[in-house]
Amino acid sequence: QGNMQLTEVLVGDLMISSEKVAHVQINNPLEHALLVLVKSGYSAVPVLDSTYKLVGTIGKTIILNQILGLERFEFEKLSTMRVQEVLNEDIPCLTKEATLMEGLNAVINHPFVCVADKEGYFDGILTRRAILKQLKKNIYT
Amino acid sequence: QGNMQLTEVLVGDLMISSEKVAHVQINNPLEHALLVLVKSGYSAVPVLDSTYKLVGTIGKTIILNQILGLERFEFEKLSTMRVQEVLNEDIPCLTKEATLMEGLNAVINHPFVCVADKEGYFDGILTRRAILKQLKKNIYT
Ligand SMILES: Nc1ncnc2c1ncn2[C@@H]1O[C@@H]2COP(=O)(O)O[C@H]3[C@@H](O)[C@H](n4cnc5c(N)ncnc54)O[C@@H]3COP(=O)(O)O[C@H]2[C@H]1O
Ligand SMILES: Nc1ncnc2c1ncn2[C@@H]1O[C@@H]2COP(=O)(O)O[C@H]3[C@@H](O)[C@H](n4cnc5c(N)ncnc54)O[C@@H]3COP(=O)(O)O[C@H]2[C@H]1O
Repeated sequence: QGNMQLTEVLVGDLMISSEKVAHVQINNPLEHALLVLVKSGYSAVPVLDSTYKLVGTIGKTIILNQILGLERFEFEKLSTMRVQEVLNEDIPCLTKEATLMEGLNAVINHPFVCVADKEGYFDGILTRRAILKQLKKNIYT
Repeated sequence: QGNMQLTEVLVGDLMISSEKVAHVQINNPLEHALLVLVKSGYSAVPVLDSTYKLVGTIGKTIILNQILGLERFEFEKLSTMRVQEVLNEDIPCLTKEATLMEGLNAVINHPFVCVADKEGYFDGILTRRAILKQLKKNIYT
């Protein structure tokens, strides 16, 4: 019965593990962060501190908003500003033990949700794609 | 029974209608396209021609990739290049009559999918968020 399986799947089973997740460090200049984002191809990635604890997320939107001046994009600001000044700290976060249902609720308004342990160490990310693939499997059972 | 309802919901019921969709025109300079993307807050939007037919999509990633030179971001290219030169034309497309299942399959690898009629006129976009909200409803029935 499809619904039984939904409660057995945990976020830890579906997440992309930390070693495969592109991220930036909190003290990087915005120019480095934008380079990581453009080269990895991702719109937004997690931000970690030097001990690999999760701090927040940063994306192209946030960075480009920072440099959008009144007349033009002020690209010189990219080398003077740091990730720490602009990152988004108001982010949902789950543990590996959270259920698929909690994961589904979390990704309704977020393309990905960070996963961390109770000390705040970064474990990985749960993406909408992973949730959609799992729900598609469940529809056929 | 949840599964019966899934086949009754059509893409046209879930899509964001064209008048609410931010888009750019095929002959806009990249600078204008980037401004629309930054001000609307969207990572990528549809590209239409002057008759409102769907041509493709464009996003921050594509634009920033174009201006990423060997040593720095070559921002001056934004005013000389046009959307037409860089847009992504290889995109999935659905009609309003497509089923939720077809919509789910299409968004597994795309944050949004364009919807157009058989003449190619733009009708709207189907987003992952709309699919996820619908699937969540179905899980509870
Ligand atoms: N290199 C690639 N290969 C294949 N498909 C790709 C791809 N890059 C992007 N996509 C596709 O585009 C979707 C949106 O990517 P975006 O970078 O905006 O948004 C991504 C990005 O912000 C983040 N993300 C995903 N994988 C990541 C990773 N390995 N490291 C860091 N962030 C990641 O999670 C968001 C949602 O990812 P999701 O997989 O649901 O959805 C992805 C995926 O379906
Ligand atoms: N102004 C806003 N208000 C509230 N939430 C916002 C928002 N902008 C973005 N989001 C949230 O962030 C997700 C990713 O947005 P993104 O711009 O990368 O990716 C978007 C964007 O590329 C496109 N899109 C969505 N609505 C659009 C619109 N009205 N016009 C043009 N493109 C749109 O479809 C993608 C997936 O959208 P989806 O709704 O599934 O997922 C959205 C939504 O959950």
